[in-house]
Amino acid sequence: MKIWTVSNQKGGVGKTTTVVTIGGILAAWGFRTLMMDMDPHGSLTSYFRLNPDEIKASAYNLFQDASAKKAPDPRRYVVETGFECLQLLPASPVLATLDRQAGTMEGMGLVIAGSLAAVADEFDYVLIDSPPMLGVLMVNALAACDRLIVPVLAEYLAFKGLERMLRTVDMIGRSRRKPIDYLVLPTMFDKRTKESQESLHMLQERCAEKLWHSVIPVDTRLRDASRAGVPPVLFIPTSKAVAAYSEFLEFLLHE
Amino acid sequence: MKIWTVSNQKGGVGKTTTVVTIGGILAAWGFRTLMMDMDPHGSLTSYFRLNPDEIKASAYNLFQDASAKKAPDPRRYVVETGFECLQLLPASPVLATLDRQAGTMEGMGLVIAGSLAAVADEFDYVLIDSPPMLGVLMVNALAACDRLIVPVLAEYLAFKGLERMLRTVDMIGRSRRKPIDYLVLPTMFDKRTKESQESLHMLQERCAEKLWHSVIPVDTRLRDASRAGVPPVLFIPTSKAVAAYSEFLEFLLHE
Ligand SMILES: Nc1ncnc2c1ncn2[C@@H]1O[C@H](COP(=O)(O)OP(=O)(O)OP(=O)(O)O)[C@@H](O)[C@H]1O
Ligand SMILES: Nc1ncnc2c1ncn2[C@@H]1O[C@H](COP(=O)(O)OP(=O)(O)OP(=O)(O)O)[C@@H](O)[C@H]1O
Ligand SMILES: [Mg+2]
Ligand SMILES: [Mg+2]
Repeated sequence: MKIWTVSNQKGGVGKTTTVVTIGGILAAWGFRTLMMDMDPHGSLTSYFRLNPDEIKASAYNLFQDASAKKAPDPRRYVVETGFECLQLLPASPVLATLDRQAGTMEGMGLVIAGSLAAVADEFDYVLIDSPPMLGVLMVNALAACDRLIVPVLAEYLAFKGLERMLRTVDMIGRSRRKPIDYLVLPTMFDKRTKESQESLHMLQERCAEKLWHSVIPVDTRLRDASRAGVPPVLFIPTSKAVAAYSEFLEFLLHE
Repeated sequence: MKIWTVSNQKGGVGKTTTVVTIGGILAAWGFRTLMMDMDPHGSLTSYFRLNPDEIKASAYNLFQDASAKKAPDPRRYVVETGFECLQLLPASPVLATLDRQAGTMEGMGLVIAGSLAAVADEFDYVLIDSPPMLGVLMVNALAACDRLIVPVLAEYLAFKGLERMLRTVDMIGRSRRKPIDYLVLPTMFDKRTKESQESLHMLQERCAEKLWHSVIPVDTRLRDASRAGVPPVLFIPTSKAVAAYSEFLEFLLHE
């Protein structure tokens, strides 16, 4: 089983879209895939027509089990999405209260890594969607991953925030004694504007081999897929965005 | 002095863009304007070429002063932006640690409201940029405001998250015994797609008079302004986005 975390503390860069698109493609290719929603806002959970406010069991329960010293078993909280080979561990708004509890719980940063070990035989890939804020939830998502995918918009300010995040990534890599292997993914790229081209050049200079060699283009049909609640690969299989995400996934699988 | 908070726990909906655009227009019209960056990621601070990682004094200091029972005085921490009538209270990543301290500090939700009272004669308008996460920082920004502006993307999932946020808004309005007056602002609207039109209709049905009667259109030139580090009204004064934000501001000032 491989755990891929999708994270960036900048909001609206395509984290949830990346998880649901790559998750859908992996499942369509026959891989047993678990998507995990670690964002208290629950965009991934809502995508599959579940209401985060009504979710009784979520990733939050894994933290409760850990503090009650119960043996972790995420299977208790995984739900069906209605799509073959694609399951979901949903989010609940109560996840947002974990930061406040962080002061009292030792070793809270490794709860998710420990829990997912219990399902290593059940899934081929786990994709973790993180919230746009550096806190206990993002730290857990980073500490648990085999690979980190960082979606960015090709805009002037994108690199500023990236630098800070990569310092946190380094720190977590050192504390778990295994560096975090990351890849930066330009999303919603609009090739018509000079600004995007210039910002992409800047990212290429600063990130070098950590930046994927291509981009995910702007594609308004992704919103149609989200309105339909269907993974893009099944709803708009011939779209530019699905083609680009498929190419990105091929790259990840063969690296 | 009026305090306007711009907030939505959904990421990337145009919160920072709304603060910097409206702030720039207010200043251009001669109003003494303070923008306050309450997002630990510091997009607003970075917009004005300040590095959040190097900021020594930020909104965080107001919380320190409050817990040390020092008389609040935001003037100590306000910096110049280089633009007339436009000042900034910058952000620092250390703001992200406040949630963890929330367990220990009583009455932490009213620190910003209390601090801003100390500058009531200095500014005509204060605009607060919030982080995309429901926590101590957002609660403070909501509790301090005279009016709340909620930018949303016209997309299917936009309303789901809005409902939850509006429940929090109600709760804070009740606990401060003064309801929060809010207005929902559709941003990055792309009139060419059917999806946007349908989602806008949905927002109109659900939000009714709380939704502004017009929209802020998609305008890639806003990114040029951000690259230049200049408020849009000064960099792209004749753009569609600046015209729409000006109309929105006229509406707010004359309501
Ligand atoms: N390639 C693309 N082309 C066009 N629109 C896109 C693309 N990718 C994502 N979007 C749209 O951009 C918006 C933001 O995407 P998304 O919600 O996935 O970002 P996020 O990083 O998960 O946001 P948050 O920080 O709130 O978690 C959504 O409306 C989504 O449909
Ligand atoms: N009307 C618009 N047209 C085109 N692009 C826009 C518009 N408004 C904002 N943007 C762009 O969309 C991106 C997100 O905007 P912004 O950073 O203001 O959102 P935010 O809600 O503050 O995000 P966060 O949740 O990270 O704080 C930025 O690249 C910005 O330049
Ligand atoms: Mg998301
Ligand atoms: Mg912002």
